[in-house]
Amino acid sequence: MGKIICVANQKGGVGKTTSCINLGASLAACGKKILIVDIDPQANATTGLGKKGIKSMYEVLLEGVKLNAIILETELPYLFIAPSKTDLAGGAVELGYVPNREKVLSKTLSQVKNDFSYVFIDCPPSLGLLTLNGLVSADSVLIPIQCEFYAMEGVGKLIDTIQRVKSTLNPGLEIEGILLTMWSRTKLAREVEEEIRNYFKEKVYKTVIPRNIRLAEAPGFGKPIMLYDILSKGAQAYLTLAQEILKREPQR
Amino acid sequence: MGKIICVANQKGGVGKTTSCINLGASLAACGKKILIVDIDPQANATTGLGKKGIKSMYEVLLEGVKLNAIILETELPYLFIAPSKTDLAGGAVELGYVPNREKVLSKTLSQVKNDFSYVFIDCPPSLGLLTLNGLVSADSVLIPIQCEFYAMEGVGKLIDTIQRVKSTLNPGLEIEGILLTMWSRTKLAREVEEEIRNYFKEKVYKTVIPRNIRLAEAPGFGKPIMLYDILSKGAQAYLTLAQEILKREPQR
Ligand SMILES: Nc1ncnc2c1ncn2[C@@H]1O[C@H](COP(=O)(O)OP(=O)(O)OP(=O)(O)O)[C@@H](O)[C@H]1O
Ligand SMILES: Nc1ncnc2c1ncn2[C@@H]1O[C@H](COP(=O)(O)OP(=O)(O)OP(=O)(O)O)[C@@H](O)[C@H]1O
Ligand SMILES: [Mg+2]
Ligand SMILES: [Mg+2]
Repeated sequence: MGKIICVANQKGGVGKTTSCINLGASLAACGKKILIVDIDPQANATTGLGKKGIKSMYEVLLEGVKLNAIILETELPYLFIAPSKTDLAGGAVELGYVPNREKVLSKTLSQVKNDFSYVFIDCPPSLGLLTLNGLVSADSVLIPIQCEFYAMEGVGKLIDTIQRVKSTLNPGLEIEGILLTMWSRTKLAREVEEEIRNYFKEKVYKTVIPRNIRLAEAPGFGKPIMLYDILSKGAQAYLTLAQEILKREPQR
Repeated sequence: MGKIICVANQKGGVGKTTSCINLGASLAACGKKILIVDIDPQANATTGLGKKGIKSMYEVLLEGVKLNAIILETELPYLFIAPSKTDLAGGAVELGYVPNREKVLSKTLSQVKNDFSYVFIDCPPSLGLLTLNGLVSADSVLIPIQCEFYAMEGVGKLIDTIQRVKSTLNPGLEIEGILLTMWSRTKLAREVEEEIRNYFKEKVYKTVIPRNIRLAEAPGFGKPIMLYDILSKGAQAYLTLAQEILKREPQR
């Protein structure tokens, strides 16, 4: 029974894509079958895994192509990706004219959900129709938050949106967890971490992802961090996070 | 005769807001009258200057309120801001139903343009209707690029969009410059810098903004970097950038 986790935060550059790829890869390394669904028109999760889709989520959402038909393997067994394409930028507008426009992704995901242990949806940095489709399709939302001032600002709006989706389109939607990313030994990072842990309490993962240049280098080689540099602090952090998530729900 | 510079890049977290605030402040310190127009629903430029608009760009774009009526002073003489609000997130959808929806911002900016030497438009991380309004209103586009792998990926799409706006809605639109941000002494940053300078040649500013924690701390105090820590590498870099820009066009 696959669990769909939407990775979202409208603040840009907080580690959504990096977390989809590397948490996904870490869970795949533990033998879980993982699908990453890239619905960001920037297609960073797609290129970060060294892939380029001929057919992509654009055709799935707007031309009725089956999701199964576009899923690609990656270098890591058990890790798969449904690629995006830059055409999806125009698609976000076109999607607005489709009936039941918020439910398009959830209809197609239900076809493959049970073929995987986890499905991670990588969202663009906005609360528009693509991210809305992600929230409507998901069992839960993982929220990466960068340990910086602006990162705190937008979280309230994201939580409001999640609550609205929960009360209208997806009553089962929960917060999977809050992930602190790009942590460094600075006063700013410690202050932001303290504020977030006070506010979200046990929803915040114990595992914190440190700022680690190897995480920024790995996508240039099309590899998840564990295939690029398994000994790096970045790789170790995502492996630890995977363990923490598996401990929270042993049955999958 | 004010020049309108749109600061845009759909990649998130590359330093759009930080550049609007600190380049704007540096030019204001040189005696130029500067307006920052915040059209990002995250309203980071607004909070980063310690402001909170009662009326905001939402009311200007969607309720016909005059731009002059919402402009706020900041702690720095000559630096002003037209604030945003999170309501603008819904506004991006509402704007879609307004006639001439791409030209709404340019109509209202033409009323104040000549009261300032420079107007900087801070855009959200997307190529949607709000950023389109920014591109249609502008004389030129300043593109911050983070020295990392994903930052390179999306620039082509942004350039395509700029060319399309230039050939349809705003024939005068030019590229003001490419600004390398968050530079650090790593192999990755050097490689990305080399690639960008080879591709964009003299369009890339000589001044490079280093990664500097003081730049990330300053918005927490609602101050541009020069009022928070004028001796920091971040403050010095934006002051140098301001000089480089003024040298390129002495007459304003
Ligand atoms: N822990 C980390 N340490 C160092 N660099 C990181 C880390 N996590 C992510 N990065 C780098 O920071 C940049 C932003 O990360 P990423 O692209 O994953 O964020 P995002 O939230 O998906 O961005 P967007 O909002 O544009 O989708 C990327 O260049 C990435 O390689
Ligand atoms: N040169 C720098 N050194 C260190 N930190 C920086 C630098 N420039 C920006 N930052 C920090 O990095 C984060 C991203 O910067 P900023 O918010 O300006 O980017 P943006 O492109 O406006 O993001 P968005 O796409 O969400 O609008 C912020 O927390 C900011 O304080
Ligand atoms: Mg991303
Ligand atoms: Mg910004």
